[in-house]
Amino acid sequence: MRKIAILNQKGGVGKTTTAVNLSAGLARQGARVCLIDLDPQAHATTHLGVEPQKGAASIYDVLVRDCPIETVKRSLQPNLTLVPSHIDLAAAEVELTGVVGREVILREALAQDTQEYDYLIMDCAPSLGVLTVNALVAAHEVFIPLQPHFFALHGLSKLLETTSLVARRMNPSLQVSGVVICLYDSATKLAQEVVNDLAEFLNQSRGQNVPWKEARIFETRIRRNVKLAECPSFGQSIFEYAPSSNGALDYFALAQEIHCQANVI
Amino acid sequence: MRKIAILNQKGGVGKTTTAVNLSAGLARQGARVCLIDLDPQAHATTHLGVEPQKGAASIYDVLVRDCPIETVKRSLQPNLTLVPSHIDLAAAEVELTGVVGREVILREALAQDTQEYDYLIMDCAPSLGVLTVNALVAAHEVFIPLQPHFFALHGLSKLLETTSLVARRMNPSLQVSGVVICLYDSATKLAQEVVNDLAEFLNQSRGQNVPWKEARIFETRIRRNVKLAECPSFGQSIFEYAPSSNGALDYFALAQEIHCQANVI
Ligand SMILES: Nc1ncnc2c1ncn2[C@@H]1O[C@H](COP(=O)(O)OP(=O)(O)OP(=O)(O)O)[C@@H](O)[C@H]1O
Ligand SMILES: Nc1ncnc2c1ncn2[C@@H]1O[C@H](COP(=O)(O)OP(=O)(O)OP(=O)(O)O)[C@@H](O)[C@H]1O
Ligand SMILES: [Mg+2]
Ligand SMILES: [Mg+2]
Repeated sequence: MRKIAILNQKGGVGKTTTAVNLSAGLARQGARVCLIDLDPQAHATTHLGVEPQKGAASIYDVLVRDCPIETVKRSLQPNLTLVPSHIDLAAAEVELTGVVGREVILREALAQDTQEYDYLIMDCAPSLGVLTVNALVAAHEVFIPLQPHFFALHGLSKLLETTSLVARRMNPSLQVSGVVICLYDSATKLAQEVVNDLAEFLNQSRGQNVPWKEARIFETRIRRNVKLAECPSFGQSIFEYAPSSNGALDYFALAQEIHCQANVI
Repeated sequence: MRKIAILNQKGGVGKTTTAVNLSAGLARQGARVCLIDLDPQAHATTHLGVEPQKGAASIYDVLVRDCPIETVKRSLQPNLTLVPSHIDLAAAEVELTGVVGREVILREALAQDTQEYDYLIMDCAPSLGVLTVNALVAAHEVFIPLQPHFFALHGLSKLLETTSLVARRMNPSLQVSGVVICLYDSATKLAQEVVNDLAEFLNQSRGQNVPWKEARIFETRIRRNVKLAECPSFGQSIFEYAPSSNGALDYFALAQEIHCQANVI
């Protein structure tokens, strides 16, 4: 099972759009996918048409009230299961302060889960707090969605620093697999410059003893496409909403690139 | 002095771009502006060319170590002063847990500051945690930058709920002044639909006893313009970087709309 955390503390770079549409794309290729929404905004949950009701079971119950993950899952499509989030999760950061081993609760809960999946995908909030650290501890791989803008590069070093800290202290197998270029506007030279800077940075890290030594920029770039911004309001992935749009083509290609990569590893 | 908090817990909607370019636009009209960066990412600080050094004085020292705000200010242009942020601020949420009155520390620090300004602008992180609450307690007005996408509307109710709670318990004069439509793409029907939904929601709130009863959508829409995404890497506001771009025209018009509004109030 590949366990992938989708994270970037910079806001609005395409984390949720990638988590949801990549999960749906992998499911369409026959892979069994479990998507965990770790963002209190619960946008991945809403994106897939599940409205977080007051008091409904969610990842909050797993992290703060020790409920088994089995009890909060929802099977949405043949190969796609969702562990929904809830706004109550916003309080988790403070409620878990002082709880022993608060950073490994998710990994522990997943270890109790007997259900088999091919992929476990975790959507994170725009922060490097305790919820994101839970994802990093539970994951084997990190995917970094990145809008090719200046602020995106600026925050990367802090993101990699946190990943390296978690890898050293709690999860030695954690690797940064790659960067997904999102909201790509090939017409602007800014996008190309940022991608070049990023590629150079990753090349320089080859062979060093860091969790991103083998990280690369995924070949598939996700182009800016308004259909991707429209589909969440219908509770659908891009494949149900606009199957022949650029958004669907790009996320299907990304799913293929990742799924085929798996057979290589 | 108008004290304005720029906030929206949805990530990447244009908070920092608005805080910086509105501050610079107001300063160009002769107003004395103090911009406070309350985001640990320190993007407003970087946007204005100030590189947060390790150990340099910042808003962290004001909030966590009780330093007077006077000691951390930086005067950048004739009418523009910055209170920089620092990555250490990320720890403030946990470090302030249990501190009595942690939500009013910024208001208190500002009350000690003898310097007169026409505008106090606060850029916030994509969260509704203790740093954002400090801004809401210290502010008289809230501006909500909003990208006209589905997720933006989805999070609005939580944002207004938090604002209303702060207004009731700690800051009765707090009002939501308006919504700044950012990253506006007039070519898409999605943008128009979201703006219409938002206008209808605000109209229904007229006359109710809520902090957003007089909120409106600012006439000036900030169009998507790549120059706005380029200027942060040069440490400049849009007015120095690309003075005749759409970005500069839009933010100057927004500054005029807000500055003229002041003379009406
Ligand atoms: N390729 C794309 N083309 C057009 N719009 C997109 C694309 N990817 C994402 N969006 C839209 O841009 C906005 C930001 O994307 P998204 O919410 O996925 O980012 P995020 O990183 O999850 O944000 P947050 O930091 O708030 O969690 C959303 O309104 C989304 O619908
Ligand atoms: N009108 C615009 N046209 C083009 N690009 C823009 C515009 N406004 C903002 N941007 C770019 O979009 C990205 C998001 O904007 P910004 O960082 O200001 O949002 P934010 O709400 O402050 O994000 P965060 O939630 O991470 O604090 C940045 O890379 C910025 O340069
Ligand atoms: Mg998200
Ligand atoms: Mg910002």
